[in-house]
Amino acid sequence: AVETEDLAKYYVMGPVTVRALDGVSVKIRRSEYLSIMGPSGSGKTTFFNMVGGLDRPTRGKVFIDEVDIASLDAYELAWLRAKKIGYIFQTFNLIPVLTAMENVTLPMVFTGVEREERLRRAREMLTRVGLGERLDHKPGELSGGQQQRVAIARALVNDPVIVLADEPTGNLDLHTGLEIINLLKTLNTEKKVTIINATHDLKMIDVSDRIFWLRDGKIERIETRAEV
Amino acid sequence: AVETEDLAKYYVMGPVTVRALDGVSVKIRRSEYLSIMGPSGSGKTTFFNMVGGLDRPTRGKVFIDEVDIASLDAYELAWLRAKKIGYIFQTFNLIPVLTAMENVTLPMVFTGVEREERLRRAREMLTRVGLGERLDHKPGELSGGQQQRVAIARALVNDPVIVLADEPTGNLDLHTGLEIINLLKTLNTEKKVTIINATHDLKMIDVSDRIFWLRDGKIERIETRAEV
Ligand SMILES: Nc1ncnc2c1ncn2[C@@H]1O[C@H](COP(=O)(O)OP(=O)(O)OP(=O)(O)O)[C@@H](O)[C@H]1O
Ligand SMILES: Nc1ncnc2c1ncn2[C@@H]1O[C@H](COP(=O)(O)OP(=O)(O)OP(=O)(O)O)[C@@H](O)[C@H]1O
Ligand SMILES: [Mg+2]
Ligand SMILES: [Mg+2]
Repeated sequence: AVETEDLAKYYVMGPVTVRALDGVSVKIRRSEYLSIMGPSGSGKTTFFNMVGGLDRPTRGKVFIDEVDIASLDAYELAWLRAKKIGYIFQTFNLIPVLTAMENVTLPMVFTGVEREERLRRAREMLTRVGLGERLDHKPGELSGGQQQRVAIARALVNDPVIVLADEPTGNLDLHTGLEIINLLKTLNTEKKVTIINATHDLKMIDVSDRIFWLRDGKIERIETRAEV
Repeated sequence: AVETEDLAKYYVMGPVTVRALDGVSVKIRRSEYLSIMGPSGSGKTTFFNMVGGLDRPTRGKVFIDEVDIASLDAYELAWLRAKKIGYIFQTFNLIPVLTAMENVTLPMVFTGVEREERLRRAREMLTRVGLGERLDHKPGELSGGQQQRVAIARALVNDPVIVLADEPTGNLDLHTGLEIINLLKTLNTEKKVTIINATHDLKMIDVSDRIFWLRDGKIERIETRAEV
């Protein structure tokens, strides 16, 4: 589903070069449930930004379903992202002037879903993440974990085949966190969605097929669930 | 150190009233290490906003060192907050156009600390949270957990007597999270700082003197470390 070849991202800051990613070559299979773990600052979000096509690498390639995303023009890339990838941002990135419902329906406007269907799907997804009574709240009228769940709902409504979840449970209590992990695992087993998590949450380990451990922009080791 | 009397915060949204806090009366002792836990949306951040004087309650009182903060004018409240309280926000609230160093020195400008001393303290605190090599990065050039640690450093540089930490480890890996918990615990035991955490992180339990469990805006139960 997703493959990277010597993926690197460097930030030059005067005399210093920060190696956010420093040569990552991995293959993530279709319908895999993968977790990427590692210290704060080790490159997880940067890896996501490269794989999600949100930013260009300094070196190396990203393939999504065999397509080298660097070969796509801006429109093709935007279409690929909207149709295939659901991105749950570590910092939520909700639109402050829109309600939860409006934030969640927005991606479906872009992919041409009918209005009735948009409202139905948004309401259903927000209810599934426990926000059925917060539909008309704007982000500033929601708790941290509620904002996180709006971001999760938004990533899932276009039926993506790949979900990039960056710290999806970071602001959630144990119980709500388990509900979200269950939701992702169900999408994975029932709908064959490829789930790629960047996470510090050790609860993710039990449901992951494999775990990539990142350190200083490199893959330190890869474990299978059996080994952990 | 901190006392609340029938503290309540209601948000009226058309026909619906959201009871974010619904009558909380608690006494938090000087030099206590307290954790407030509870489901996402149960009122932890709202409790902090009331106690930290960032917003006014719908009903009830907040006392900081015996002073009813509703009796303070805007200037007195701002001064109290700057001198006595260090606030670590769940959503960081860093200033995007300022570097880590500039974000951390800002509170000290307000309390009249000399420039040399400001730079010394900021550098020291950022190093203590592991960001010694990120001093000149702006928030957008930092990872999620690094931004969180800048917010932590900023809250501690004015030597507060009370720290309100809202999910301080939410974006941190196990190792870095333990370092932050150790830092807070050290401030507590060595400098007698009152630490009040809102958190989902079960690692906080071991170092807490007491734990308040919130549900639907009310205190459900209070436990001591011995009982947990
Ligand atoms: N401005 C607002 N208008 C309406 N409702 C609000 C507003 N701010 C907060 N709320 C509601 O108040 C409740 C408590 O919010 P709060 O942010 O205190 O929860 P929390 O315990 O910090 O949750 P989390 O663990 O997710 O951070 C939530 O249900 C939220 O939707
Ligand atoms: N725009 C930038 N300019 C300079 N350095 C950057 C920039 N963006 C990220 N970095 C650095 O790249 C490294 C990797 O960042 P990244 O956000 O990928 O880490 P992460 O693994 O997601 O961390 P966390 O667990 O804290 O979210 C960090 O050390 C960070 O300081
Ligand atoms: Mg990150
Ligand atoms: Mg909160």
